[in-house]
Amino acid sequence: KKLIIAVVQNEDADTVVDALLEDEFRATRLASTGGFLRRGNTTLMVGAQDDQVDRVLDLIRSNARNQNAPADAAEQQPAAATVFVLDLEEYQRL
Amino acid sequence: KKLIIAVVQNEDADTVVDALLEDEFRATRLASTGGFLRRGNTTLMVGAQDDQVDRVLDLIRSNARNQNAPADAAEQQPAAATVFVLDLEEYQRL
Amino acid sequence: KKLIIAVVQNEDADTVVDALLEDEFRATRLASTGGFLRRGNTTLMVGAQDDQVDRVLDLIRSNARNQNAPADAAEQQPAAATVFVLDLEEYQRL
Ligand SMILES: Nc1ncnc2c1ncn2[C@@H]1O[C@@H]2COP(=O)(O)O[C@H]3[C@@H](O)[C@H](n4cnc5c(N)ncnc54)O[C@@H]3COP(=O)(O)O[C@H]2[C@H]1O
Ligand SMILES: Nc1ncnc2c1ncn2[C@@H]1O[C@@H]2COP(=O)(O)O[C@H]3[C@@H](O)[C@H](n4cnc5c(N)ncnc54)O[C@@H]3COP(=O)(O)O[C@H]2[C@H]1O
Ligand SMILES: Nc1ncnc2c1ncn2[C@@H]1O[C@@H]2COP(=O)(O)O[C@H]3[C@@H](O)[C@H](n4cnc5c(N)ncnc54)O[C@@H]3COP(=O)(O)O[C@H]2[C@H]1O
Repeated sequence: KKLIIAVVQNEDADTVVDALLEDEFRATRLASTGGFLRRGNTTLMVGAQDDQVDRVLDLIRSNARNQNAPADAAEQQPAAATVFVLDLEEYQRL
Repeated sequence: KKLIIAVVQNEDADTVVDALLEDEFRATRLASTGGFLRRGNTTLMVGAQDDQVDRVLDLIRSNARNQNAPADAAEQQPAAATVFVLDLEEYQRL
Repeated sequence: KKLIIAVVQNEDADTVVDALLEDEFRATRLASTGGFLRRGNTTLMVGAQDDQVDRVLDLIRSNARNQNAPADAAEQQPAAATVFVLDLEEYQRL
């Protein structure tokens, strides 16, 4: 069991969440703010089975656009999403 | 040391947090939104010692009601809480 | 790769984030609430390489003041920050 934490642009959050739900995944959204641009973005939490992680990442990758960053956001174009995958010791519905 | 992340209904958040504090646990609350019902809920973070995890889960289970989900929320009744337990490499008060 | 989750006071959040960015770290901020004092605080997420964790903790420690807690906040002075370090299985820019 894994917890996927993905930071996506606000404009992409609905599309990404809808794509995850369509594929029978569950998701929780948290409003967040980027440290550098100080603009609102969305942090998603998705608890999934080990063998589903790649599928979740594919769904995020294909449903989050590559934003056109303001020119001052350094040489690296912003990613469509920044994703952290963590191992879960437990995942329970109480 | 473990980090417990629990998604609970807003109506239950105060009761759950009070029960945790009474038992000398610490907690942080984050406003969140359910992916499916798109309604506000609460994400709790509780850092605890390894041998306290079961106690935290018991406190959550007995203080979060089982909500009556709207009929369209699929065959599965919503859980009182969705809980993720993660291993911590470090837990420090700086 | 590690995910550092730090709960800091709102008054310190900008200073801490600026110090992290100056050192080429990336950060995401989430508005949160303390369980005990029920006052707003800030939860920071910082994904970093294994060998950078100590540097991130130093930056947080030296940029978050020790708040003067209200006298009723128990015998323990609040920490400048409460920090959780988690191991990441993956950290990707999609
Ligand atoms: N110290 C720095 N120096 C130069 N350029 C910098 C920088 N920090 C960020 N940027 C650039 O600005 C974009 C927006 O960053 P922001 O912090 O607002 O918003 C970030 C932040 O909220 C989150 N994020 C990215 N990496 C992270 C990490 N390692 N830890 C925590 N959050 C991260 O994802 C959002 C998008 O990140 P992305 O990398 O696509 O896009 C980044 C990156 O291209
Ligand atoms: N694996 C996971 N990863 C991340 N967050 C998770 C999660 N499992 C649950 N959650 C969080 O917990 C809330 C309650 O989930 P529960 O499973 O009790 O109750 C759910 C479930 O009974 C049903 N549901 C959710 N997603 C569904 C889906 N894709 N298909 C059918 N029913 C779904 O609707 C209720 C409300 O869901 P909602 O998304 O609004 O709100 C969810 C979501 O915020
Ligand atoms: N193990 C943990 N898991 C999750 N989040 C954690 C945590 N430890 C600390 N935090 C977060 O960090 C904030 C500051 O905690 P600190 O320990 O410095 O400062 C604390 C502490 O000195 C005291 N306190 C908290 N809980 C207590 C309790 N159950 N009994 C007595 N004193 C408590 O009140 C201050 C403010 O607490 P508050 O809850 O408003 O806000 C907390 C909470 O949001």
